[in-house]
Amino acid sequence: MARRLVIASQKGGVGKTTVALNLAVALAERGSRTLLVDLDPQGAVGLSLAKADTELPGLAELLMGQATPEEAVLVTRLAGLSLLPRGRLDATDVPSFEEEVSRPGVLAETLESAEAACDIVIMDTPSGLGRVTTAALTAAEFAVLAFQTESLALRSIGQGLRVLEHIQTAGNPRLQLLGILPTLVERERPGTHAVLSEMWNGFPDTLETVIPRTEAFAHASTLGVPVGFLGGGAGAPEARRFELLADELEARMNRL
Amino acid sequence: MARRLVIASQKGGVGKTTVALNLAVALAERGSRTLLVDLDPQGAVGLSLAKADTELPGLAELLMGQATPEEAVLVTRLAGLSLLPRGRLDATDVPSFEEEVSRPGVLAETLESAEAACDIVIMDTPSGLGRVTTAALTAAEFAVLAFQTESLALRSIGQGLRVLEHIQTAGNPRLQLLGILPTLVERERPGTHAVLSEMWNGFPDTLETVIPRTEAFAHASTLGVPVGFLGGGAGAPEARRFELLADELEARMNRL
Ligand SMILES: Nc1ncnc2c1ncn2[C@@H]1O[C@H](COP(=O)(O)OP(=O)(O)OP(=O)(O)O)[C@@H](O)[C@H]1O
Ligand SMILES: Nc1ncnc2c1ncn2[C@@H]1O[C@H](COP(=O)(O)OP(=O)(O)OP(=O)(O)O)[C@@H](O)[C@H]1O
Ligand SMILES: [Mg+2]
Ligand SMILES: [Mg+2]
Repeated sequence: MARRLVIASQKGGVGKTTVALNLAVALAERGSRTLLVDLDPQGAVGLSLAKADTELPGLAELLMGQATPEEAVLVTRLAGLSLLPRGRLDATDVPSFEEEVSRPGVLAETLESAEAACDIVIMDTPSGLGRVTTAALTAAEFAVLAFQTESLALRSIGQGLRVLEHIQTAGNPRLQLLGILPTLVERERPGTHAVLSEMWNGFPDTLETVIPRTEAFAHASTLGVPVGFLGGGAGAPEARRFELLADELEARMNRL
Repeated sequence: MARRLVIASQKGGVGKTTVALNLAVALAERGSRTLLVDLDPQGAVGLSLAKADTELPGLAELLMGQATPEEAVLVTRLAGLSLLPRGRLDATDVPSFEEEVSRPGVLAETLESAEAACDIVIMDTPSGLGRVTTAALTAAEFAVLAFQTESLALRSIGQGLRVLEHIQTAGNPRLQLLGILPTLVERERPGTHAVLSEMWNGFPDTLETVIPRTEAFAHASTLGVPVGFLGGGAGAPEARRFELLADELEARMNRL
């Protein structure tokens, strides 16, 4: 069975999709057979990778039994990385997609059928700790909680940890926190260092690798591509940052 | 009955809470008795206004019948603005809060009891078009859809409009789109003008007033205060921007 890792956050727009996509690329490039799963009903993670469109079948069809895993899982241009996109979903069907994903046991079963030849599964989730993210955490082995690095975030880390504990006791004892990931870090902004040191001192699971807010990430995100795919090596430092993150997470997975 | 306006977006982190808070302030300052309602289970909109804390009763208690409207609705430091915060909600109870809010008729009834002496209700919502946002749109008269001004957003505007149409036919014929609001506008970023003109040309309901990404908004947001409350008049231009937005929205409300 593949190792399953969820990228989650309470607040929106903190960089979950950017992290999920670029981490999946870094893991595939170092030889792990990686499956990137898009659980966000608004999702569009990495579609540019597979030259796909939201019109291709994906998770929505797999859940409804309207596609086989071979039809739903896309091979991407990057060896070692495959993608299970959200699938065709009319925006008006979002509540029923959420309902189906969060039905007990459904997601675990669907992932089992899709992850066959993989070493690791990365799940991107919608923001918040609603039923879709809860279902993903219930089916996973590891969680990374992403927080924009600002003082408001310090208030919600405790809540995020309580949710993980609740899921561990209520349904998934194997769930472990792999790390708290500071995102959108702006070192030159006053107060950032104070927030980072509170995270490192107050929450020992805060990762050493942090994700800075840079122009290359913003640009890659508007194109929908991994930052390493930007022309002319524009995203090389950012891609290296994700190699570091992959190193740190793999070391933690093996330690836990 | 008060006029009810929902601020919604498909993507997270596009500035919904920032818009909801600052618009409510601008409307209250021009004399409308305004109620700001926090429907986001991760919410904390404007708590600094009421010197409140997430420990005060609010919507969660009102929904469960554990508080009266007088106990749940907070008066703020600003005359004319009151706040119905999310209320006490353990992060593990988010799925059941969503369930309760989206039970047919419950939100409309709860708002009726809370909006008694108000002219206008502004509802902040979680990101995405899940059941909470759908419930808010079903109970509302107007919707503003916020989009970060980048090319990816152009793809999702059509979906957002389809959801509104679906809600109009499925349950709330009086729901009207009040405007499409470009947010986090960075005029100096290449491509921004092209995106803005596609929004103005392609979607006639795109508002003339746009919300720029500025340091004052980011700073006010970390403090949890309206931008006009920053010391030394630092947020004055931004606060004026919201006066323009309030003008434009009120004119549209009266025309529709
Ligand atoms: N490291 C970064 N540097 C600069 N911009 C970034 C970075 N990470 C994300 N962004 C920008 O922030 C916005 C949100 O990023 P992203 O979509 O990855 O967040 P998210 O948490 O997945 O959002 P959602 O809540 O909608 O799922 C995007 O516009 C993206 O360009
Ligand atoms: N006009 C702006 N200029 C600069 N920064 C902004 C602006 N609006 C919002 N932000 C920043 O963007 C982040 C997200 O803003 P906000 O919380 O208002 O978005 P949201 O759509 O309500 O997010 P969520 O999806 O979590 O509800 C915050 O860190 C805030 O500081
Ligand atoms: Mg995302
Ligand atoms: Mg918000």
